[in-house]
Amino acid sequence: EVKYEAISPADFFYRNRDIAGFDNPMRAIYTAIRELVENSLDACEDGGILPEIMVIVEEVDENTFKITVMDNGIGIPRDNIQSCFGQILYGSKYTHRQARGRFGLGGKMAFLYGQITTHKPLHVVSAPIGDEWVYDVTLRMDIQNNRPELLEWTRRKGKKGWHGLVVEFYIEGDWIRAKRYILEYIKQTALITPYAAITFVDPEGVLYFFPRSVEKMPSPPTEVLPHPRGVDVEQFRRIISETKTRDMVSFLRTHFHRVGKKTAEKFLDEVGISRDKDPRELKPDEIITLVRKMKTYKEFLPPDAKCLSPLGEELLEAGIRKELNPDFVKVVQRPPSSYGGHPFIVEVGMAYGGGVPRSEEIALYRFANKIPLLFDEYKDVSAKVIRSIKWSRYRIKPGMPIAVFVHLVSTNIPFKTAGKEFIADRPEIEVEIRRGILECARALMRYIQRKERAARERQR
Amino acid sequence: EVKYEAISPADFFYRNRDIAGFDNPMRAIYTAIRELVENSLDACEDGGILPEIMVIVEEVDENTFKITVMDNGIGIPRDNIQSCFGQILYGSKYTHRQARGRFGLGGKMAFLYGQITTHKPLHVVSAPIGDEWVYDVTLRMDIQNNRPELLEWTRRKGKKGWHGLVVEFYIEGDWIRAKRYILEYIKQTALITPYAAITFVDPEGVLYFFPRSVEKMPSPPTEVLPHPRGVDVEQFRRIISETKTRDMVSFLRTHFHRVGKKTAEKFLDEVGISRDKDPRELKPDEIITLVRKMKTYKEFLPPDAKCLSPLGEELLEAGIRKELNPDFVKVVQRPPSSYGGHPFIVEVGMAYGGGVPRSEEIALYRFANKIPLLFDEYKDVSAKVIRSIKWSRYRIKPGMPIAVFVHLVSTNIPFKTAGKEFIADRPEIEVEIRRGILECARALMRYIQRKERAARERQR
Ligand SMILES: Nc1ncnc2c1ncn2[C@@H]1O[C@H](COP(=O)(O)OP(=O)(O)OP(=O)(O)O)[C@@H](O)[C@H]1O
Ligand SMILES: Nc1ncnc2c1ncn2[C@@H]1O[C@H](COP(=O)(O)OP(=O)(O)OP(=O)(O)O)[C@@H](O)[C@H]1O
Ligand SMILES: [Mg+2]
Ligand SMILES: [Mg+2]
Repeated sequence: EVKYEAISPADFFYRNRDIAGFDNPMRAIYTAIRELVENSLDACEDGGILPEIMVIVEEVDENTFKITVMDNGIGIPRDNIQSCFGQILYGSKYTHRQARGRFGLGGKMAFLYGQITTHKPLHVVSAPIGDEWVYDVTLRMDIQNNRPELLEWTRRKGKKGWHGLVVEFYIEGDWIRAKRYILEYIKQTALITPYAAITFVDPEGVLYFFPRSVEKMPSPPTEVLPHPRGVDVEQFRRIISETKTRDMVSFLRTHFHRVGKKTAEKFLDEVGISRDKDPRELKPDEIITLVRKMKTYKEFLPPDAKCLSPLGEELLEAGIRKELNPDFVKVVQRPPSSYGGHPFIVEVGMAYGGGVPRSEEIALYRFANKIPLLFDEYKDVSAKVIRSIKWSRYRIKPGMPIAVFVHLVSTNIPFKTAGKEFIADRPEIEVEIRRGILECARALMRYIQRKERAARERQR
Repeated sequence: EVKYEAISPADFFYRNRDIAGFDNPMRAIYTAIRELVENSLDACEDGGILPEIMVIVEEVDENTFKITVMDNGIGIPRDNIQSCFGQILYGSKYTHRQARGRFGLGGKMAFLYGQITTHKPLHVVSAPIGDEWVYDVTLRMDIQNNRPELLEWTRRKGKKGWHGLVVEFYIEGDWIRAKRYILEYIKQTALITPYAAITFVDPEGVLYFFPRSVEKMPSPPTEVLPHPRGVDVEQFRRIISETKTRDMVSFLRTHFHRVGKKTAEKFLDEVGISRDKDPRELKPDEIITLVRKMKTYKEFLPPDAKCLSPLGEELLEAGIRKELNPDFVKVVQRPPSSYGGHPFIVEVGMAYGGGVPRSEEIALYRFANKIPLLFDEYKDVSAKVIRSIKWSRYRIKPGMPIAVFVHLVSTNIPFKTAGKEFIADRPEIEVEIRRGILECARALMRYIQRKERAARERQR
């Protein structure tokens, strides 16, 4: 009379779609577009391709829209297309590498929401790079079993050199409320991804074109081994179960980031584990001892942030100038740091005067792995830092025309929600954001002082 | 070279445990205890049993604790024990019925976090009601495959009449920071569940006893059919695939809440669907038309909140008096309402003076389905309502000793996070919370005015 049952992850996120950012018709349409644009940008960067992305939103019925997103990325190989769109918790972003995607959820949630509001299937055309064929797939999601339900599948010869992906689906949403957020999202995406060309056509037929402002792709992020400091027991056991090494020194050198022979030997001696021990023979309390000591051992080299792909001071400044046309801009790229074994870099920009609007509060623009974050600002670590700063100490008062830009890149962004709305406050990240903002605040203060002095000079 | 893979839901919540409330060592130990106490309370209420719950936290190592939770609930049947604790997205709360649990996640996340920090297994003793045997199970979670890994399984004859559950596991956490929140959580649980007896033993060996203050169980919540207003295409299709009815009138009457013969016929005529049509023969656009019309059709009866189990004005007032010893208490149970087809009831209490501490902001106590919510107050719908009220209109000024209690019960609480920290702002819920608070504010205003008048009388 008490019924015990299991549900699929698709069923879980269907019933609890608030958790994935689909809590009302306005956020649903915003989140759907956001997830698809991020998939396209990731797909282009994965192939080192200058992104060309087109987003078309057409009204087909009252509150019902057809959304089309096209890109020139690497596409999806023939055998992965259905799972990429029909199976929740499936994707290519489960790696230790900087990317916008990470959950294996976003694109599929967009279609799931579309399917449950319009009953229409998803149409995908995939031209995987290096494949002469183009695949045309129509599918639904079988939510209870978390698997794709194929409706149509054809292939044709591809046009010479075309590669990329087209997705088309229908969704019920509040376009009128969502419109300004979607446009703001695309504008900010153009700022933080100046090498991308984005075209957007809205339901009224208006075309917005955001051309690229640089012609060069940044160096791509690379995959890294886990850093010893961030490892927990589960990760450790998985590495043991897959390792080909047969002694502890090779084990540490092979599987952990920047652990060399000397460091491994010194560490093992200090922990009291034999250098020649076969890792598969470690007992549970030895594993626990290793993991705990790895968290606190001082001699490990810090994570190398060469694997990351930040925007860079030059491009961030150019983007801010283009966006706001301010009188003064200061940008700072903080030195690389890490939290829990994950490398990260914080980039901060501050703009003053010119086209920056005056307001009671400092305008805050937040980005994480080149994703603009538009909602839930109050709880974000950047907003907390701004609230905690004594701005008067830098002669910065309420009502001044100031905007702050914070961009965090990492192999692992600590999002607090599956809808990627805001970032948790990890102390190491908070420290770097604070230092970046204060560095900009000091530069702004000197600029204001110089201007005031120059004004006084002219008055004499 | 691009690697496509699927991960299990256990793996997803392991990698993204911030999303489930396990983002730092303090919140982890708090959330773990919270989830287990709520499981025990649900298990007692499921059997109409006056809850007796004991929570023991012992320090076994620096920052490592053994947690034991015991209850006298209905226990878990022999064949469901392992899945209840070793398989994420498995449970008995996937029904249209008011309960603290809903995700099939909470208890398991507590053990998962314990396992990855301490490598120790979970020990469960289950005495399912009506079973002469008691089952003793030790298991680990196989996170990658989302299934239990059984280590030991024995059974013995149960002591006469004992039923319930004992869970023991180890966890690394920041007890010192978590302590006050855990004690506050248990105190507030005692307030909102006055029929429960809770004992808590902390690592210092101090025993806190919260005896029950009423001897009578409230009438239990009951399961309801989905209300037509809340149904989406996916739910509709599932009902069709399982229905035994063969005409649309029976289909509507059998599967939807409070739809009678007359209402069903009238609705079908209005939508233009034949009364005799076999529901399994509905075409996709007929389904879409039905679902859309069901959302807006005015003649459906509103959801019946008899299925809900609120605390009641009398018990809420008694709990507030016991907790704060105020001079004035006003409690209000709002009439039942619904959002998206889910019935809900809002109960509000306001306390003033006496033991209520003075503070700049009104102290807010939040509860949902008898769960105290201690974190993320700012974003909660109740906090938003309080911020939006013109308190001066009710002669209520900052610094007065005022506390507000808001309790929401529903078959479906719209939590914004898997950690159940705060409630989304659905307009219908917001309206009822506002009305409840204003009703209390008016009563408080009259009380204050009477006191001031009496004070002036005495002065003459
Ligand atoms: N436009 C695209 N081009 C190429 N591959 C794509 C595209 N869109 C999706 N994919 C593939 O489908 C996978 C699943 O996408 P989905 O958005 O569901 O999850 P994700 O991007 O991995 O993670 P997240 O949930 O964080 O977005 C991606 O990992 C990627 O491999
Ligand atoms: N103390 C207990 N007594 C009886 N049954 C229990 C107890 N604890 C857990 N269970 C059973 O195990 C199931 C899974 O518990 P779990 O906490 O993982 O999920 P849930 O309570 O269903 O949902 P939520 O994630 O919202 O807590 C419950 O649904 C219940 O059937
Ligand atoms: Mg994605
Ligand atoms: Mg639970």
